[in-house]
Amino acid sequence: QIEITQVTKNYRLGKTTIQALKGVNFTVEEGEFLSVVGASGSGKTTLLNIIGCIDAASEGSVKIDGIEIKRLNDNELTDLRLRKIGFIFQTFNLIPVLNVFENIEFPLLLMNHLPKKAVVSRVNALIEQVGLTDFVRHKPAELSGGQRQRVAIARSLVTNPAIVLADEPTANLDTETGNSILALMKAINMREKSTFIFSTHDPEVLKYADRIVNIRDGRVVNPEPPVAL
Amino acid sequence: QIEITQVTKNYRLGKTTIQALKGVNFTVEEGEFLSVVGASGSGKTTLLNIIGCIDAASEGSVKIDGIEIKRLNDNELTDLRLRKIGFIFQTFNLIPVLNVFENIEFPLLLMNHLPKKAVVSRVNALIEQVGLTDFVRHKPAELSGGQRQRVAIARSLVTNPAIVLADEPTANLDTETGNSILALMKAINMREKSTFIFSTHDPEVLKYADRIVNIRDGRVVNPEPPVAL
Ligand SMILES: Nc1ncnc2c1ncn2[C@@H]1O[C@H](COP(=O)(O)OP(=O)(O)OP(=O)(O)O)[C@@H](O)[C@H]1O
Ligand SMILES: Nc1ncnc2c1ncn2[C@@H]1O[C@H](COP(=O)(O)OP(=O)(O)OP(=O)(O)O)[C@@H](O)[C@H]1O
Ligand SMILES: [Mg+2]
Ligand SMILES: [Mg+2]
Repeated sequence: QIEITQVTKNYRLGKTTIQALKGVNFTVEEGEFLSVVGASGSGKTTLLNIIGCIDAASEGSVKIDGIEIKRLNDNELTDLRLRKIGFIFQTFNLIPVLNVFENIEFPLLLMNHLPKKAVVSRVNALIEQVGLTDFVRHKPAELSGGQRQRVAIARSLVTNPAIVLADEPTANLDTETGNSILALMKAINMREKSTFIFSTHDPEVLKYADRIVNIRDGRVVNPEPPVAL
Repeated sequence: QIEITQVTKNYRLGKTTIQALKGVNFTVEEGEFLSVVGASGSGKTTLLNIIGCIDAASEGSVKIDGIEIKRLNDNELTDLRLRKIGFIFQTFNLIPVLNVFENIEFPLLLMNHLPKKAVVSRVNALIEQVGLTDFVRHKPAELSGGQRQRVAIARSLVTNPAIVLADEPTANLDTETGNSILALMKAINMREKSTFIFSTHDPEVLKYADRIVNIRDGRVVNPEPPVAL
């Protein structure tokens, strides 16, 4: 499903080069529920952004279903991201002028493959599953931090993507709300066989993980073999 | 120190009125290390913003050191906030064009009460205490989520305020980094007798708290008497 080989990521800062990832190798099998764990600044967001085709590796190879990502042109990349990947950003990245319903509906409208009625019922189902039924008309600025996080979560799931990348998805949630979100994602993972990759600091998330990948200072430190399902 | 009496906060959304706080009463004594705990959407950020004079209550009274906040004019309010209060926002609110050093230095420059040399050494001490010495020249966009959170933390402490309001200050931090930050804040609290009020979902933070205030659906549900120190 996802093959990362010798991936490095460098940032230029003035005359210095920062090595955010230093030759990362690992493989994720279809349907895994995997957690990436590491200290603040260790490279989790950088890694997720590269897997999610939001950022390009400086060196190395990223293959999704056998497709080498760096061979794709911009249109093919955009299409892959829309159809195959759901991303929950650490900073949510909601659209400020759209309300909860419209933010979640947005990727489905872009895909343009469902009739309006099916879109509405799918969006409403997700809104209910993340506990935001009373807040559908609020805009992001009219929501609490954890409510915005849940909009970002619902939006990432609405297209039923094959790969969900979740960057600290429970950071702003209390334990009870966080657990209901994790149970929802686990249910989707088991029903759809979609692949979930979380970066997290939350021990509750780790309980749900099939496998844990540790990252320290830009390196993966214990590349366990993938769990065959 | 801080007296909250019958505070309500209403938001208008179209024709509906949302009651984010429904008559909150509590008192915080000088030097307390207090945690506000509650589910996502329960009113924590709203309460902290009102205590921190960033937002006004719809009804009720907020007294800081005997001063009724709603009697202050804009200049007096700005002055109070700058001199007495340090705020760690749930969304950090860093200045994008300033680097780590400049972001942390900013409130001290506004206060204009220390010579440049003292400003520099104070800022550098805090940068070291939050573990960001290697990142002083990065701008917020060139930092990880937890690094931005630590800049926000250092900035809130740089003026040595009498009251520190921390809205989920460890949300984006791994347990080890989070604990070093909490130990730092506890040390400041004990040395300076400054008052710390956290909203948090993190059980690690609760271990440091003298007192826990539970909030549910806009109401404080177990107003324990303040811990006399
Ligand atoms: N501008 C607004 N207009 C309408 N409702 C609002 C507005 N801002 C906040 N709210 C609502 O007020 C309630 C309390 O919000 P608040 O941000 O205080 O919650 P919180 O306890 O900090 O939650 P979290 O843990 O998710 O950060 C929420 O239900 C939220 O939707
Ligand atoms: N644009 C950039 N320029 C320079 N350095 C960067 C840039 N973006 C990220 N970095 C650095 O790369 C490293 C890895 O960042 P990353 O965001 O992947 O960490 P993280 O593991 O997600 O951390 P956190 O848990 O705090 O979110 C950090 O040390 C960060 O300062
Ligand atoms: Mg990150
Ligand atoms: Mg909040």
